[in-house]
Amino acid sequence: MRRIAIINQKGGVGKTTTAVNVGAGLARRGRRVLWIDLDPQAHLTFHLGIDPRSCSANLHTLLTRHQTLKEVRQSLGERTAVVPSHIDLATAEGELVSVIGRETILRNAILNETEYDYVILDCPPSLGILTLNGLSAANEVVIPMQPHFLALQGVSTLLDTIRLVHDRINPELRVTGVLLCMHEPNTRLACEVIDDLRAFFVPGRHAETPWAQARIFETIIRRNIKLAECPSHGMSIFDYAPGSHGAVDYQKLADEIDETGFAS
Amino acid sequence: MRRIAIINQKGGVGKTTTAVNVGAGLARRGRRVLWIDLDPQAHLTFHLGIDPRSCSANLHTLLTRHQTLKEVRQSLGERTAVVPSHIDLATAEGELVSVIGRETILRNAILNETEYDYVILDCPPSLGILTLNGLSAANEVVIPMQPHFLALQGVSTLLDTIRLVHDRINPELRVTGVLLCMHEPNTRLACEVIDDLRAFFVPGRHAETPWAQARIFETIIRRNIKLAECPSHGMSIFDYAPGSHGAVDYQKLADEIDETGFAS
Ligand SMILES: Nc1ncnc2c1ncn2[C@@H]1O[C@H](COP(=O)(O)OP(=O)(O)OP(=O)(O)O)[C@@H](O)[C@H]1O
Ligand SMILES: Nc1ncnc2c1ncn2[C@@H]1O[C@H](COP(=O)(O)OP(=O)(O)OP(=O)(O)O)[C@@H](O)[C@H]1O
Ligand SMILES: [Mg+2]
Ligand SMILES: [Mg+2]
Repeated sequence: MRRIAIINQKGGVGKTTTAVNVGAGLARRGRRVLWIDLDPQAHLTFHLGIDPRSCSANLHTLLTRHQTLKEVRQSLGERTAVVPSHIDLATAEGELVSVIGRETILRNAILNETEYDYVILDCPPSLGILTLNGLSAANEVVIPMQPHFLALQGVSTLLDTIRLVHDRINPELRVTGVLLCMHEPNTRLACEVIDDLRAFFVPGRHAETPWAQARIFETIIRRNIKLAECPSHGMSIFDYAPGSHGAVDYQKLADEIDETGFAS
Repeated sequence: MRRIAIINQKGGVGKTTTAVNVGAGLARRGRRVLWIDLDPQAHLTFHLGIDPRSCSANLHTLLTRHQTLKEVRQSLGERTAVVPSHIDLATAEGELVSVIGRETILRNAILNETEYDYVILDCPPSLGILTLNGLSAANEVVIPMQPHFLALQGVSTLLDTIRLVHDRINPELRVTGVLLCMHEPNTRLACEVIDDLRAFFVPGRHAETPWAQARIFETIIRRNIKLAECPSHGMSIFDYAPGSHGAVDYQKLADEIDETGFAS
């Protein structure tokens, strides 16, 4: 089972949009997909057409009342399900501050899961306890990034956190790759930032780190207003605008992830 | 002294870009401006041309070691200064969890400040202890938003938090307005979202709330790649690309804020 954490502490880079549409693209290939919404803002939950306020069983009750995965997940279709978020998660940092093993509660809840081919964990824009639960529960990391200057600044902090989780909690954790999102082709800024990223993520260059095999995905997600429109309809891009660039790009990415296997 | 918190828990909506360029626009009108970078990612600090790793006196030392404002701020020019952020702030949530009056440490540090006309507080994409320090220290709130569907979802949670800070800690706190950022004119999505926002923020409609007088700013900030390029040069848009739409829009906004006074 591939458990992919979609993570970047920088806000608004396309984590949720990627989580929803890669998951939907994988389901279209026949894969069974479970989404887990780790962000108290619950945007993945909304995007999948669920009102988080109506979910009395959710990620918060799993983390703080030890409900099981079966008790909190909601089926969305024959191959897909979601563990919804809830605004109560906003206080998780404080609620869990002195709980033993607080970073591995989610991991323990999903480790024996066999019903899914993919678990996709959408993380909030921070490196706090919710993201740590995501990293501890995952075996792969995908880092969406907007090719802007400030995006480069955050990468080393993010990789430090990944290394700590790998060393202390989760030795299977590896960075599969960096995904360029919201790309505006032909802008000089994007080209410069992408060059810097390529120079950094040369596979094998950082031997012995969890990102030794990380690459920049071949698929680049272009900026496309249709991707911003579909959340209000509670649909993936494939149902909302199947012919759009957004649909073409995210299906290509789902194919790339499914076909190239684990961080190879 | 007008103390403006730039806040939205949604990531990547233009908080930092707004903080830097509105501050610079106000300085160009002769105002004295102090920036405070409340985000551990320190993007405002980078954007102003400072490397946060080189600042041993910073917002973290102010909050946890009770350094004074004079000890931590760095002068940038004859009218401007900044309290830089530092990565150590990422653990502030845990470090301050049992400190008495933990939300008002910053407020106490700046309340007797008389050297500035404006204090601009750039908040991280969350509603945790750092943002709470920002809200407790401010007397005005500006909410940047991208006119996308998910942006509307977060507004009521944000306003709840503002109301709690207003009622329990800071009765002078008021929402001056909502600023539309990264606007792509002529897209249907933006028009629909803006209509929904206008229907909500009718001045006087929510009597007795801190947003009773809030409005949508007349100035709308258009999407403009120059705004994404200037952080890497450590400059405001006025130094980097004075003729660009980004410069025109942010000066217009600085003028609007300076001329229309406090939430009127
Ligand atoms: N390729 C794209 N083209 C146009 N708009 C996009 C694209 N990807 C995402 N968006 C829109 O940009 C906004 C931010 O995207 P998204 O919410 O996926 O980012 P995020 O990293 O999950 O944000 P957060 O840090 O708040 O969790 C959303 O309104 C989304 O609909
Ligand atoms: N009007 C604009 N046009 C084009 N790019 C923009 C615009 N405003 C901001 N950007 C770019 O978009 C990205 C996000 O903006 P910014 O960092 O200001 O948002 P933020 O709300 O402070 O994010 P965070 O939630 O991470 O603090 C940055 O790379 C920035 O340079
Ligand atoms: Mg998200
Ligand atoms: Mg910011």
